Amino acid sequence: SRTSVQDVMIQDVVTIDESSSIEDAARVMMEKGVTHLPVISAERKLAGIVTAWDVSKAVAMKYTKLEEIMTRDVVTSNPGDAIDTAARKMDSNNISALPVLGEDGRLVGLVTGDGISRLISICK
Amino acid sequence: SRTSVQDVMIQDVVTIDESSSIEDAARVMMEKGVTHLPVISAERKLAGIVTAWDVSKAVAMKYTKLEEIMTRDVVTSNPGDAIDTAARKMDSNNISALPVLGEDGRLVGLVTGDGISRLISICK
Ligand SMILES: C[S@@+](CC[C@H](N)C(=O)[O-])C[C@H]1O[C@@H](n2cnc3c(N)ncnc32)[C@H](O)[C@@H]1O
Ligand SMILES: C[S@@+](CC[C@H](N)C(=O)[O-])C[C@H]1O[C@@H](n2cnc3c(N)ncnc32)[C@H](O)[C@@H]1O
Repeated sequence: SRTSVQDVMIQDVVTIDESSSIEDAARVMMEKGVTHLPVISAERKLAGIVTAWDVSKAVAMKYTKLEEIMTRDVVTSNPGDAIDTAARKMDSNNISALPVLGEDGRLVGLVTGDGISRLISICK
Repeated sequence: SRTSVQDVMIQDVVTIDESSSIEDAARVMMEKGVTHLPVISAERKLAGIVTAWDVSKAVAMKYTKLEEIMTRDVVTSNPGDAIDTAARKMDSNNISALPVLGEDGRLVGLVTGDGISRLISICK
């Protein structure tokens, strides 16, 4: 039986609120040791994503607001997707992680290129 | 025949000099679209590595010098290593990329978790 996104995704996803500052995002990434933070709106919906690369862009371009660096058009995955579907989606979009949305559109996990990469030791 | 690091590594690696500022590193990451920059010493040797996560740490902690955020103890790979060796090394060190050093210790590539992840579509 094939491996699905649900089998490899991180379930305790660290997120930030849309009202956060860039510095808040940087602090959460550092404290939690993550590079990707789904951004949650006041209505508890997925509003976007911000990554350590976006924070670097803020440093380079001297941006000061989270909305200037977050990506609103989020590429996501479903728990039942095969992992090669997720891997291909990341590759074609040149991104390293996909928030995973359940049937009601709720955030249920995060699947990463690193998480998929660690499965290679099993198949090769 | 098994897949080696040489088969999947990025060969035109973007690097920065040890004398660079944090802002230089952020600008190079943004312009080249990368998250990992091997740091090269004045003697053209691998002195360390700096990533977008390190730049975020600088934002969170208000560090101002590259040497305050770069990692000097670099985990590296060899071109002839099997990719599952590289994947395991990244997983056990909780990192996403390994500079690849040739026989003379020279930087010849960069192997990433994302690069290995894209192979999954081939084996599953
Ligand atoms: C196109 S990538 C290029 C740099 C590098 N490959 C990386 O992984 O960060 C950088 C951008 O992708 C965006 N991004 C990351 N994950 C995403 C996702 N799941 N959906 C949409 N955009 C995403 C980030 O917000 C960032 O602005
Ligand atoms: C331990 S990881 C944790 C965060 C996240 N997993 C990531 O990939 O960035 C963050 C640290 O790893 C360091 N790092 C990245 N690649 C490395 C490598 N090949 N060797 C040693 N340290 C590395 C970075 O400099 C950064 O300080």
